[in-house]
Amino acid sequence: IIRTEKLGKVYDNGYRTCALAEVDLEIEPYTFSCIMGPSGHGKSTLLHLLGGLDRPSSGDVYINGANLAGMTSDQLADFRNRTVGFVFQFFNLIPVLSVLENVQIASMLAGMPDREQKERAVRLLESLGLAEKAVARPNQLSGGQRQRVAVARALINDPDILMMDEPTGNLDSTSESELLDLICSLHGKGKTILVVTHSETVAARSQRIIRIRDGRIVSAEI
Amino acid sequence: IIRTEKLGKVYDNGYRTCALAEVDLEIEPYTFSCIMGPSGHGKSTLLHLLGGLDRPSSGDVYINGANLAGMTSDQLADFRNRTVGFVFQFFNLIPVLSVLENVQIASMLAGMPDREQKERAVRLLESLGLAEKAVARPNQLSGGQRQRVAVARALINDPDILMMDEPTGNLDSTSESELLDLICSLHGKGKTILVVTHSETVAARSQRIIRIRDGRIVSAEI
Ligand SMILES: Nc1ncnc2c1ncn2[C@@H]1O[C@H](COP(=O)(O)OP(=O)(O)OP(=O)(O)O)[C@@H](O)[C@H]1O
Ligand SMILES: Nc1ncnc2c1ncn2[C@@H]1O[C@H](COP(=O)(O)OP(=O)(O)OP(=O)(O)O)[C@@H](O)[C@H]1O
Ligand SMILES: [Mg+2]
Ligand SMILES: [Mg+2]
Repeated sequence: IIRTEKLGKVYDNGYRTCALAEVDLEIEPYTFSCIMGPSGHGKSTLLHLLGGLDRPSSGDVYINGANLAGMTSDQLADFRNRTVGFVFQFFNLIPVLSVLENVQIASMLAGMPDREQKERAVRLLESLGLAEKAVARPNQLSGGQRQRVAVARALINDPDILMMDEPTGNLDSTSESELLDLICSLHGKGKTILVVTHSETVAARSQRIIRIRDGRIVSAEI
Repeated sequence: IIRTEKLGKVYDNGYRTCALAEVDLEIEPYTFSCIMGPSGHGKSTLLHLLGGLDRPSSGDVYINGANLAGMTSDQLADFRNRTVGFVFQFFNLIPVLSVLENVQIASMLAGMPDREQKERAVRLLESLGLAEKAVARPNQLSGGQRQRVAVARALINDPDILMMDEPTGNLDSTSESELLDLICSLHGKGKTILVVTHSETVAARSQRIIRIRDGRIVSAEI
């Protein structure tokens, strides 16, 4: 369902950083995989390329056989909003919107009817223990609470593919466990799940661990 | 060295949130303590009050016998810049400054001579594996790299007290281990260390675990 060919990413801000090189990856549908590796070795970079949030410097990303580079901007927007639910390492919440609006906005972009947006958003927040924070602004939340809002936003459009960049980094072991149960139940419903994580707890519940080192895949264990 | 009496914090943004209530805490000098507890239960709030970064709604914080509330703004600034090294949960790096400048600025505020500032900053970045990122901006770094810059900044003035809010949340187990070794060696040099963490690895190396639940201390095990 997700495939890359010789995927590469070089950043050039006056000095060159090769973040990814020659990544060949195949993710089967309905699988729950983890991406692990040392800090700074390319995990977030890889996830952003797979989610169509950034362009490769070389190589290609294919989703369901379609090359992301060949998509129209409408097709790409549709892919990013409806096919994939993306949780950012630092959440990317909108400061001026409430927690509820932050979650709802993803479904608004996907064209969901207003009333359904609100119902789904409220239910998701409840399932993540955030019901009483619905009217709060992101800067009024704790770190782990913001992280859970980011998860709610990624789930509201019921996407087929979930990409999560360190979704439990700010959570205590109980909250991590609860989120992991949620992820496993979504996997049980037929979603394809790709999680960048440093957590052995999360890795233990996945079906496959993809290890990255220096921008390359070094092993992909089952 | 750090003592609180009936410390409380209530946020009022149109709706009231009681984040901390009646916290009586005593931290002995030269100890390495962890603060643990569920997401949203008051850990960051407590650390900010102890570090003089926020004012209590009730109760007092005493550092070396001096009540923070009674300090002049000069004394408080001195306490925050030179007595305490603070690592924020989300780093609070300055986007327009380079990594090196972000670390240096803390020593500049403390009145360190320019040349010494730069030497110390470079050495700290090297010890944290960030030497090659000295001229990069924070938004060009990975999550774990930014976290380590925040640690370097907290250490540059060689403070007696280190307060760290989840310093390993974005680090892989090897990087976490290296940072923990650094923390333990600083402890060995006579520093007082207080770490909010969700990590059992970090907790295992501490001397005392202070547990928080619903804004109250529920136990303080050794
Ligand atoms: N916008 C950018 N400009 C320049 N370099 C960048 C940029 N974004 C990331 N990098 C660099 O690319 C490399 C890989 O970064 P990436 O964020 O993918 O790491 P990561 O594996 O997710 O790390 P972590 O576990 O710390 O989050 C790092 O060396 C980083 O400094
Ligand atoms: N500026 C604020 N305004 C209103 N409420 C706030 C504010 N900052 C924090 N809170 C609330 O205070 C409570 C405690 O927050 P705190 O950040 O101390 O939690 P925490 O234990 O550090 O959580 P985490 O482990 O998720 O980082 C939470 O319910 C949070 O929503
Ligand atoms: Mg990352
Ligand atoms: Mg916190």
